[in-house]
Amino acid sequence: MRKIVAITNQKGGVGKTTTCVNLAASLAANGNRILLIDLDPQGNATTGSGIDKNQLRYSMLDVLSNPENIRQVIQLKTPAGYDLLPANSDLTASEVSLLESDNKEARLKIAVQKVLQDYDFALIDCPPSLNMLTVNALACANSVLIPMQCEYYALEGISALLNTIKVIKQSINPKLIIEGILRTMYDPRNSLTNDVSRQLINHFSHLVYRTVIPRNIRLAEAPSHGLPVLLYDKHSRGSAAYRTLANEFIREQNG
Amino acid sequence: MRKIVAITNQKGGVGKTTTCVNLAASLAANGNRILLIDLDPQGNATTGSGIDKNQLRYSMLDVLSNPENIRQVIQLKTPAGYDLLPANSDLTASEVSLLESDNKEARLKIAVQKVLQDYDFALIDCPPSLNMLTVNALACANSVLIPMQCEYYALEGISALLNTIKVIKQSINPKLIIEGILRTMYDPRNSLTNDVSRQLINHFSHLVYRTVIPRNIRLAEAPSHGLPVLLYDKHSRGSAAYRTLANEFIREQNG
Ligand SMILES: Nc1ncnc2c1ncn2[C@@H]1O[C@H](COP(=O)(O)OP(=O)(O)OP(=O)(O)O)[C@@H](O)[C@H]1O
Ligand SMILES: Nc1ncnc2c1ncn2[C@@H]1O[C@H](COP(=O)(O)OP(=O)(O)OP(=O)(O)O)[C@@H](O)[C@H]1O
Ligand SMILES: [Mg+2]
Ligand SMILES: [Mg+2]
Repeated sequence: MRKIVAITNQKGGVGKTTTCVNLAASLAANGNRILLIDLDPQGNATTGSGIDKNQLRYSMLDVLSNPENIRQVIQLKTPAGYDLLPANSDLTASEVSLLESDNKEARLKIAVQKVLQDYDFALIDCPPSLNMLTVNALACANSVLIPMQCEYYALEGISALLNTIKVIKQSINPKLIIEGILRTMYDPRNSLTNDVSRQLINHFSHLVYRTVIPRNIRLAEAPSHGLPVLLYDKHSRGSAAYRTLANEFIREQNG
Repeated sequence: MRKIVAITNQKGGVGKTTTCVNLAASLAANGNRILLIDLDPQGNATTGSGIDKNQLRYSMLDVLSNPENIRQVIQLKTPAGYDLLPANSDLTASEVSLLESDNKEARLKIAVQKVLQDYDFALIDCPPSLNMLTVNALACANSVLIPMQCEYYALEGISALLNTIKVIKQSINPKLIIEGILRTMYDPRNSLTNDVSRQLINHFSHLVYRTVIPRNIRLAEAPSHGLPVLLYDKHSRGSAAYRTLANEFIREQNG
């Protein structure tokens, strides 16, 4: 395994799931062995990968309750072109039970260690909160990719997220780094987007990906077909943007 | 107090805070006495009402730790024209401590009872999850207003939310009803929006507000000025839509 990347931002609706599914598919299309880990009880990454979250025999909850189960739970070769650790609303129960178990922050890490050698990258889709599920993701990951809508509330939340990452780095995961900040749903015609984008680059400069994901309706349509945009409409601007991101992501690894 | 309304949807970024702030401001402009309760550790409703969440002497955490504190914490007459129970990231700590206290679901309800007679309506802005904070809101509220972006992942999440409401109704709050489902960020030019909107009306018919909130950049700009859109740009389509919603909301109360 080259790297485990947590895709996280406690601000809701900034494009975490859309980034996770489409970056995973683009990396897989380039020949990388990819595991997508759905850690959100909403199960959007599971549905977006073409798997019915209501028909799961096993899911992420089973992995957190007993890390030995991980191989039984992984859905191999989804329609999207990568392997998937699926989630559904059963996972909501784990937020309470995780708090009472031992090793509560490291359950995911212990599980993922067991399959490390099978993959090049693992991408973790996180829920929109700084709860025990997100802490598990940050304890397990090598780096954090932060999708960021260029709007005021999203910008306001980034300092709380960076604080949490710092706390995790000082306590349970000293090697955790920031992979990058990704501007999503970008609409260059509106001044708010440009203002916020400029502030991001001023504050975080080299951490901000050059690749920008435009607002593109094909990205919002693809999940209802259970496909990444690469397979739903490969000529769309959304698909091109995520392929460009995948290339920039790989270049950074070889940096 | 005529009614306490929880504004909730565990799907992130669907317009919960934007609806809470702008409906509160529109109801206040019509002469109603309004309390806005910010129950999200992101503190967006606090910032969107013109209050600096990092300068708070007291906040929602103090209310949940000791319901007696509520009058000390309320910010009277904010620039937005209503009273506010502010929140900030301290509230994240409460998710763990709430689980260990007695009456854990009813802490907010006990506190709000103390100020009921001072207001006509209270609106509660919820975080994007079905955690103990949201459970507190559903235990405290008389009804639930569900902002809903007309996109696939948001539609997918609505059954989990309705299930949670049903469970709360059967256990801790038998009188809880659905106030309505509000279509937000509505863009009639795109077929996905129209498809999802049609499905909403087919499934939920009379529960869906006639008022639709259009995608309007002035709604996204207003929070950076700490103002509801009614005070930031009262001639905008966003402002008109929330005033129309306030009128429809009041008509419903009068049955
Ligand atoms: N670049 C884009 N252009 C258009 N629509 C997009 C884009 N990215 C995401 N969307 C749509 O916006 C909505 C929010 O995106 P998404 O669900 O991926 O965000 P999220 O951060 O995972 O949300 P949550 O906080 O609920 O987990 C979805 O309906 C998605 O289809
Ligand atoms: N009708 C609209 N038109 C344009 N932008 C909007 C509209 N409603 C909300 N927004 C913007 O979309 C983003 C998401 O809205 P908002 O933060 O209110 O959603 P939320 O459901 O409260 O999110 P969270 O799940 O993080 O609490 C914000 O940047 C907001 O300014
Ligand atoms: Mg998501
Ligand atoms: Mg909000």
